[in-house]
Amino acid sequence: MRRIAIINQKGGVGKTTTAVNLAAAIAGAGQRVCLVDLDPQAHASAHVGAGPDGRSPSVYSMLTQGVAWSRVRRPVETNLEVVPAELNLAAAEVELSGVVGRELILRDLIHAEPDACDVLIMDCGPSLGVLTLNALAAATEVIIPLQPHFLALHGLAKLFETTGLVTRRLNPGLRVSAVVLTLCDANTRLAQEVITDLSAFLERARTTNTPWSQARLMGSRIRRNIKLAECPSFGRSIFAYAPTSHGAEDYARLAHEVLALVPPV
Amino acid sequence: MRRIAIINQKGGVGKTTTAVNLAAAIAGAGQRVCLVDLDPQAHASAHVGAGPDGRSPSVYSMLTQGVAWSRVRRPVETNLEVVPAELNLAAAEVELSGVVGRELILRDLIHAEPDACDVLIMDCGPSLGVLTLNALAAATEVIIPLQPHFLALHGLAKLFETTGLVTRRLNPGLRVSAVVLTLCDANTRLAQEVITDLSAFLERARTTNTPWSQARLMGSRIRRNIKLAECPSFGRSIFAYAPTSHGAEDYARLAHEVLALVPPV
Ligand SMILES: Nc1ncnc2c1ncn2[C@@H]1O[C@H](COP(=O)(O)OP(=O)(O)OP(=O)(O)O)[C@@H](O)[C@H]1O
Ligand SMILES: Nc1ncnc2c1ncn2[C@@H]1O[C@H](COP(=O)(O)OP(=O)(O)OP(=O)(O)O)[C@@H](O)[C@H]1O
Ligand SMILES: [Mg+2]
Ligand SMILES: [Mg+2]
Repeated sequence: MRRIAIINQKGGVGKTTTAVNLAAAIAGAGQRVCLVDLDPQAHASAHVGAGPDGRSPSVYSMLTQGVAWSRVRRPVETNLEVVPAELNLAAAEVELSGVVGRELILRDLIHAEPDACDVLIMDCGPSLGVLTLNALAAATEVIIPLQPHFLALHGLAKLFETTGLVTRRLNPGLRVSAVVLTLCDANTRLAQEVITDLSAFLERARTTNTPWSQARLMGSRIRRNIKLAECPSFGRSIFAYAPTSHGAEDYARLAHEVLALVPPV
Repeated sequence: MRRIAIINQKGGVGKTTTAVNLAAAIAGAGQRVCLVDLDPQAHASAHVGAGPDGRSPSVYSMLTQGVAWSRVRRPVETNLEVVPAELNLAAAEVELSGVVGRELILRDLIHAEPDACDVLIMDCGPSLGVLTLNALAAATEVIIPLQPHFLALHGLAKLFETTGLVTRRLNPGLRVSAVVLTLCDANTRLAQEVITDLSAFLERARTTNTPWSQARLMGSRIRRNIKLAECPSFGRSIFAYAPTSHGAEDYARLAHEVLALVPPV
C-alpha cells in the first residue's frame, strides 16, 4: 500500500485541494484510494460530501478509542473511500499528550488492514502537531504543496526537519517524494524567484543522506483557477465539476506524475 | 488601550498581511501601536524584520516564564513596536495544558502596563488553541479576515462560538467589531455568493444578544495584489514598499474604517 501524507504547516497553500483532487484522479485511474482527513476543520471531508454530521465515526474515534479503520471509512465514489474528520479532533493534541506512542496510533490501525486500499492519502491541517505526526509515522511518502511566496522555503526547511525526526525515531522508510507548486502565478517575479531558490535547495539536497534527498519538484504546477475553489461547495472533485478546466488539467497532469514516481519500497 | 485580535482558524486568509499592514497604517496615523505575534511560524515577526534570531526574548517567554511585556517588545518603526514569536511557541499548547488560567497569561501581562501603547494588534495562527485563546482573553475586539470561498461561513460560525465562550467565561467585554474580505476576487460568482450569505448572516445577528451582533462587514475589501505578497521579503509594510499599489490603497482605506469604528467601551 502506498501511503501519502500531504503536508505543509503554512495555512491555505492547497493541501486539501491537492489531497482531494489527487485522490479523485488516482481513483479514476482504477486504483482503490482511501482519503483520510486529519484536520479538525474537516474541509477534505466536506469537499467529498462527508462533512461532520454528529453521528458518523471519524478519525477521532480511531485515534482516541482505537476503533478499527474498516469501521470508520466510507465509500464516496467508485474506488474512493474517506475517513472523515470531526471538530473534536481539535482536542486530540492535548488528549493524546500523555499517551505512550501517541504518534503511532494511526499507523498501527492502518497496518492491521494491509489490503484496505492501494493508495492512502492523508490530508493534514496547518500544524506539525500530533495529528500531522500520526500522518508522518503512517506514511511511506510525503508530498508537499507549496505556494511560491515569501517564507515558503523557510517553512519547507522546518517541515524537512520534522520529517527527519520522524524518519530517525519512528519511521525509517519515510521519504519526501515530491514538492508541488500550488496557487502558482508563474509569471510573477516573486514566484520565479521562489521557484529558482526552491530548485536550487532541492538540488543541493541530492547528495545528502536525508529523507528529502530524492524529492522531485513536480513539473505539473497548479495554476490559480476559480473552478478549484468552487467545486468543494458541490461536494465534487474538479474532474466531476469542471472536467475541461485548467484545474482539472493541472491535477490530471499531477496525478500522472505522482503515479509515475517510483514509490519508496 | 484598544486591543485587537486578528483571528481566523482557516489557513492563509490574510491574517498576518492584515495585522502587519493595519498596524503600520495606524502607526502612520500617529497612534502608538504594538504588534504581538502569536503564531509559532513567526511570519508577522519576519514581515517587520523581527524574525527569530535565537536570542531575543519573545512572546514565548511572556507566556511560559511571565517575562514582562516591556522586556520583550522592541521598536521596528516610528510608533510601532513588535513582540516577536519564535518556533518554541509550538510547544505552548502542550506546555500550558495543565496550567491554571492558561488563557489569561497574556492579558495579565498586558494589563500590568496600561500605557505601553494606544493600539495592540495580535496576529494569531490558523488555530483556536491556547495561543489564540490568550489573544481572545486579552482583546477588547476581534477583527476577522475572511476569504470569500466555500466553508468561509462555516469557519466563521465556529469562530463566533469560540468567541462566545471566551466572552461568557473569561472576557465579558469582548466584541467582534469587524469582518474584512481578503484575497477578494469580487467579480467571481463564488465571491459574490459568499459575500451575499455573509451579509445576511451578520444582519440576522443584529437583534441577537451575542458578541458579534454589532460586527460590521468592512466596506474596504482587500483585493489580490502581488505587492502584498512581495513586501514581507523586504521586511516592510505595503506603505513603505509600494505606496501607490492597490494593496496600499486597500489597507489605507481599511485602516480609516477601523479607526472610525467606535471601539467597545
Ligand atoms: N489552484 C487554486 N485555484 C483557486 N483556488 C484554490 C486553488 N487551490 C486552492 N484554492 C482555494 O484556496 C483556499 C485554500 O486552499 P486549501 O483549503 O486547499 O488549502 P489548505 O492548505 O488545505 O488550507 P489549510 O491550511 O487551512 O488546511 C480554498 O478555498 C481553496 O478552494
Ligand atoms: N491581498 C493579497 N494579495 C496577494 N497576496 C496576498 C494577499 N494577502 C495575503 N497574501 C499572501 O498570501 C499568503 C497568505 O497570507 P497570510 O500569510 O497573510 O495569511 P494568514 O491567514 O496569516 O496565514 P496563516 O493561516 O498561515 O497564518 C502570504 O504569502 C501573503 O503574502
Ligand atoms: Mg486544508
Ligand atoms: Mg499568519
